[in-house]
Amino acid sequence: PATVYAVANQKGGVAKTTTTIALAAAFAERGLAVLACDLDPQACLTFSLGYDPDALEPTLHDVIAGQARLPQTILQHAETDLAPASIELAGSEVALLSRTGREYLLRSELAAVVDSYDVVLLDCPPSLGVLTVNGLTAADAVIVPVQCETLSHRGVAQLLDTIADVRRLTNPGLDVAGLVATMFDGRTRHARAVLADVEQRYGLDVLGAPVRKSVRFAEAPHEGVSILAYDDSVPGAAAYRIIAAELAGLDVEP
Amino acid sequence: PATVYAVANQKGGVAKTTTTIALAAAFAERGLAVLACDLDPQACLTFSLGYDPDALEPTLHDVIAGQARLPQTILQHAETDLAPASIELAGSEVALLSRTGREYLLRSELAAVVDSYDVVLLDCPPSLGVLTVNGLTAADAVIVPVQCETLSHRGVAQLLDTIADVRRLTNPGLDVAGLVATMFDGRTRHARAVLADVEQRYGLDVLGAPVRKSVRFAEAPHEGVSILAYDDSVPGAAAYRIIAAELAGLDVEP
Ligand SMILES: Nc1ncnc2c1ncn2[C@@H]1O[C@H](COP(=O)(O)OP(=O)(O)OP(=O)(O)O)[C@@H](O)[C@H]1O
Ligand SMILES: Nc1ncnc2c1ncn2[C@@H]1O[C@H](COP(=O)(O)OP(=O)(O)OP(=O)(O)O)[C@@H](O)[C@H]1O
Ligand SMILES: [Mg+2]
Ligand SMILES: [Mg+2]
Repeated sequence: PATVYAVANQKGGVAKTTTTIALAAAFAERGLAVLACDLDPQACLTFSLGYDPDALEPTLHDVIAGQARLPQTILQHAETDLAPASIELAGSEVALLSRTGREYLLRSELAAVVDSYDVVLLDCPPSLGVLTVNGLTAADAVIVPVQCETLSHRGVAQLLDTIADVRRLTNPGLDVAGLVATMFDGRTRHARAVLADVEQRYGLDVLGAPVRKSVRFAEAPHEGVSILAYDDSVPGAAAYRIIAAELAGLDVEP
Repeated sequence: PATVYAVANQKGGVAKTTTTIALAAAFAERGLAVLACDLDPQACLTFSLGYDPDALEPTLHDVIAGQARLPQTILQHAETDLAPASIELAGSEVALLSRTGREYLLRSELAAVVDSYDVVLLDCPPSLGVLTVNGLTAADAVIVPVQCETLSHRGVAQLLDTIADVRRLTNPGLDVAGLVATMFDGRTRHARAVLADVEQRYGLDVLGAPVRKSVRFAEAPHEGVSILAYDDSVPGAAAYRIIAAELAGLDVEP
């Protein structure tokens, strides 16, 4: 069955969605069958792959409402399969809170598809609420995108606490795959200092190589494609390929 | 009484907190009495001003729980008064959902302090949930930080929908003060194109001047001070002063 990765960090704007798309595309390039799941009511993953979330049906919202099953929502993007989100997911979050076994909903829905894929990536929203907990409960491992700035490492501590709770209560097998150093500004000492601090403080590895900043990343969603399809000459594209290869246990192609 | 501004944008990492701190400091420099309120369970505003949110008591969480009043939480930072948050606020968010009149809690708590200040700034979390709705219901006007990248304008549409709902249902007097163009990368056409697109599409003004990117913004939280105190030679510091002057109806000092 597929390896399921939750891409999580409750801090906003640290490139969770960008990382999900880039890794999905990188895995797919290596011939793996990939599903990316959008767990964010803001549906940025869905939008960034060229879809209008408000025009899609069914989405994860309908699955949570019991009106559809996850396979019915899946779309086939050129670079990855996608289980989309929509703004209605905000309502689902509230509805889920009062349901028994609410943490397991995504895990049980994914059971129907994990044998059809090699990798599943779960793009979590910027919070530690019920949707992220569903992602962590459904995952084999957590990928933590970290933007190397002062406010980053405080968030990592809170996330690791939540992961510890999930391990204890709903998903004993949950691992931390490692950190992805995102939007890395190699020109300043600040980013390197913060990265070294986070690695040492939490004993977590940085996967592959830091992903350098490039405005091309901000442009790619406009075209509905990953950075690999949009401009794979930027150093960050190669970094994501190295990260994917490391996760998949594959050789890094030259 | 004070003018109350909600600093809101549900997209993560667009410099809501940075804008709240910079504007608070800029207003205070002009002799205004300022209160900054942290509405985010991640308590980045609180942390960025040099406090350990986990060590503070009481905080907004205790106010929502009915165990303290807002004035009891207020701390006096060198640059601004602060009503702090803590991670327990995540629990408050859930508890609030089932309470009658939940949208008005912050507004009613602020009533006790609005005559003691000239400006109140409310730093909202990256969501359109009950804490942000409390901020919008308590505010006279909304300041919308916008990071000028592709994913930005989609979020603005959703935010304006929420503002329209709040106007209709809980706060008819709510205005939109305007946009703050944050983390502006003037070297690329992309940022300028996105900014022009957002301005035109929603008919909103950009306040003052765009705030240019500088790594110094990422370093300032480490020192627990605003950019004005940390390094006011960066262009973004002057931009925030111009924005504050415009909001306060004051002349822009040379
Ligand atoms: N390497 C990079 N260089 C430059 N910009 C980047 C890079 N990676 C991501 N970005 C941009 O940074 C912004 C935030 O990225 P993204 O939306 O992926 O973060 P996120 O953590 O998913 O945000 P949220 O918390 O809102 O879900 C986007 O505009 C994105 O295009
Ligand atoms: N003008 C700027 N130049 C460079 N970095 C900036 C600038 N403004 C803010 N930053 C940095 O960008 C990151 C995100 O900013 P900030 O935390 O203020 O955003 P936010 O919208 O409050 O995030 P959240 O959605 O998590 O609440 C921080 O590391 C901050 O220091
Ligand atoms: Mg995202
Ligand atoms: Mg913030």
